[in-house]
Amino acid sequence: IIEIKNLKKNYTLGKTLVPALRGLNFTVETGDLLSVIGPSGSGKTTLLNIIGCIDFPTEGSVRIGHEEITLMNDKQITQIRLNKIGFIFQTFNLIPVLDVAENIEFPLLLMKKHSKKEIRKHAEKLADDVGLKDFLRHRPAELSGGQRQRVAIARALVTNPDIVLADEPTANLDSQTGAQILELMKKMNEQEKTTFLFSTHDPNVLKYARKIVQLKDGLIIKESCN
Amino acid sequence: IIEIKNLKKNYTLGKTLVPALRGLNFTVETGDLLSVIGPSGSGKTTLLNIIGCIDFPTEGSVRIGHEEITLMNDKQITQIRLNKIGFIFQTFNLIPVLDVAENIEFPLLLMKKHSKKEIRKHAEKLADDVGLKDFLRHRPAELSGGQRQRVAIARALVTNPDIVLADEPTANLDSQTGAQILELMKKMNEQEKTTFLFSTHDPNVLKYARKIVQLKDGLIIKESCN
Ligand SMILES: Nc1ncnc2c1ncn2[C@@H]1O[C@H](COP(=O)(O)OP(=O)(O)OP(=O)(O)O)[C@@H](O)[C@H]1O
Ligand SMILES: Nc1ncnc2c1ncn2[C@@H]1O[C@H](COP(=O)(O)OP(=O)(O)OP(=O)(O)O)[C@@H](O)[C@H]1O
Ligand SMILES: [Mg+2]
Ligand SMILES: [Mg+2]
Repeated sequence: IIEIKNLKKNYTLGKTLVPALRGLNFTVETGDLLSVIGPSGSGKTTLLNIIGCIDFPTEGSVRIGHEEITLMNDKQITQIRLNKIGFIFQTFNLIPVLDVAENIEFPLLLMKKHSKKEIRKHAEKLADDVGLKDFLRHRPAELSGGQRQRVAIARALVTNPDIVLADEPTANLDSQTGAQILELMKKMNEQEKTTFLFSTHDPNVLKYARKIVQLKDGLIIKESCN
Repeated sequence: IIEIKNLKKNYTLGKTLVPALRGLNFTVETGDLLSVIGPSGSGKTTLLNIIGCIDFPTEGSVRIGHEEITLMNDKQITQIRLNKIGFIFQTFNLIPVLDVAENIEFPLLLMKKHSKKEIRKHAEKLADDVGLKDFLRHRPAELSGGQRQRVAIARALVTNPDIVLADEPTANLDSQTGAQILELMKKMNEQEKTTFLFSTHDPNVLKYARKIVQLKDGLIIKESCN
């Protein structure tokens, strides 16, 4: 479902070129649970942002569902991002003025496929799944770090996307709460065949991965099956 | 150096009362390496924010260096926060328009105790200690999550404070980079007798702790020596 060929990404900083990705090649099959690992600064977020159609490559090919996203226009990219992908940001990126329920249901309101009542019910179910049933009226600033992270997780899963990109999804969670989230994702993967691509430093997340891709300085140094 | 008695903190959310801390009692000796652990939402950040003089208690006593901070005025609190405490936020709180070197040296500029040249030299030394020697001109938005976290760590250590409060300091770091940071803190603790209070979910951080305080729903359920 995801095919990456010779993917390169350069950032420019004043006059300096920062090569964050230097030519990546790998494939993710439908229903895979793949984990990207590597030191801080090795390019994990950059890679996930490109697959998530949030950033664009400098060079190379990225196919999602056999469609080349580097050839798409803004409208097509927005459609893929909304309908096919769920993204859990390393920095959460919640909307500060909305409460927990409103943050989670937000992408469903954009898709306009269900009634408001059904949408709210579904969002509250996801809030309960991530342990935040008693925090629905809290705004992001009125939550702990790990609670904000869980709102971001629920928001990415609520649209039942084909692909979930999770950037360090358990970084702010204790191991028990983290396990609850990983079990939720595993269930989705078994029941809906959702494809998961994690970036992580957490050994507990790696236990759930079936494939592991190891990055170092913007290059893949190892691919293995778990 | 830190004495907590019957510490309570309530947040108000509309008409609801959220009791984040429900009466904590513990002591930290000078030169301790103490770790606070507990599930997401158990009150770790709330506790560190109060000891760090960033937030105030609803009830109870907090002594730092035998001085009762709940009886201090704003000016005294600001002095303690600047001169005695280094704080590493769970959300980093870097200044977006300043680059890495400028963010790290910022508290030293506020203290006005050294020349600008000395301050910049010291800030660049700390940047090198946390592995960011090649990123001095990057702004926070031009850094990875773990690189931003390391800038926040360097900024907290650069003033050589009596007490360092570190809220999940390794959450965005791979284990090798995390170990580099913990070794740096251990060295400071041995050489300067700096007191460290970590909040963490990371088992690697716990290895460095000599005391562990376990929180659950705003109460201490266990205190142990490591
Ligand atoms: N401003 C606020 N208003 C209302 N409730 C709040 C506010 N800030 C925090 N809380 C609540 O207080 C409780 C403790 O939060 P705190 O941030 O201290 O937890 P934590 O142990 O640091 O969690 P984590 O490991 O997820 O970072 C949480 O349940 C949170 O929802
Ligand atoms: N906008 C930018 N401008 C310049 N350099 C950037 C920019 N964004 C990222 N970088 C650099 O690209 C490299 C890769 O960053 P990336 O965020 O992908 O790393 P990462 O593997 O996610 O790290 P972490 O585990 O710390 O989150 C880093 O060295 C970073 O400094
Ligand atoms: Mg990252
Ligand atoms: Mg916290």
